[in-house]
Amino acid sequence: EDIVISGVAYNRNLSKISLLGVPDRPGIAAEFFGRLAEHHIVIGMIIQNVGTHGLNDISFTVDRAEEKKALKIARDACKALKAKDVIVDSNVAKVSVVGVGIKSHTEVAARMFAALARNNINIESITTSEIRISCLIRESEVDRAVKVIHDEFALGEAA
Amino acid sequence: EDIVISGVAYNRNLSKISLLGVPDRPGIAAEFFGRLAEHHIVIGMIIQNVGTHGLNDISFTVDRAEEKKALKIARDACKALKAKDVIVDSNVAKVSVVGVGIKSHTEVAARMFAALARNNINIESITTSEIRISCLIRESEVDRAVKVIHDEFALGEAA
Ligand SMILES: C[C@@H](O)[C@H](N)C(=O)O
Ligand SMILES: C[C@@H](O)[C@H](N)C(=O)O
Repeated sequence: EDIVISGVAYNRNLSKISLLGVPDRPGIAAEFFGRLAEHHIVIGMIIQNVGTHGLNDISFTVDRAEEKKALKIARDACKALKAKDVIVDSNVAKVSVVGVGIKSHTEVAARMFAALARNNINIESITTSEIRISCLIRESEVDRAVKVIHDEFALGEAA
Repeated sequence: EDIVISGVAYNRNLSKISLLGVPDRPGIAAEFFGRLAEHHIVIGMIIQNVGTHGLNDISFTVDRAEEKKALKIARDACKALKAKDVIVDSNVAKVSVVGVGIKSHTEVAARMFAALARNNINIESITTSEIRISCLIRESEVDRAVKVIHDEFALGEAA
């Protein structure tokens, strides 16, 4: 499958809220996102990686304008679900490489990560789908990140 | 934005390899995926959530047939990057709700998670994109998971 990279997308003004140390058993994610849906919180990414010792962490992003409202719901859920803690990062941006056939191209991911690494941009979170590789980074680095990824894939001018 | 759910997708025969406790600084992900790309490992999902105490975990999925090869590379990387450990789960499947406008629909996620919870299916990992919500679950549960998600969204017969 040929790689066709159509561009670099980005979102500024994000907050990432993480529920740390939730019990890793059925019903927890449903309860957490049920509460957020009830309050009509518009969520961006949802990320949960691997659990250890029966616990797991669940993060999600929201537009910064919704952070306060979302944080209150997350803190209430933290108590109800007996999670360990809620942390919030109000300084997050997302940068993504978008294209067809990306899913099976490990080297696209490796090149994207290397471009960020060469420019000393720390990758805080990663998610992928069939057509996109997304990284969460410091908001202050998003312009630089978009430029160095454009350069890496010779995509020409950023839109 | 109206929700248009086009279906439920799934992948069986996956293995999830997790590099635990990597230093959370620029260059680590680039080195790790650079090694995997060098050996032409075809990767499915990549997941990294929130770091704590300067460390983070990075997971990826591969087709089970590639697990042995990928695991050797991950174990070598674990030493080179001074990560804490590598764990592998050889019994993983992915189930996804796919559709337009999903990104901002917290209730689609809540409903998908609730359908799995009602049927006692544990959600082991979660990633989302603009058009898809994906969960990793036990492979033995994938048929049931597809069915209960179809029912939840009244999608009719599974393809
Ligand atoms: C952690 C959380 O996702 C849990 N495993 C669940 O199924 O709800
Ligand atoms: C953990 C790893 O992603 C690291 N933060 C990096 O940028 O490479």
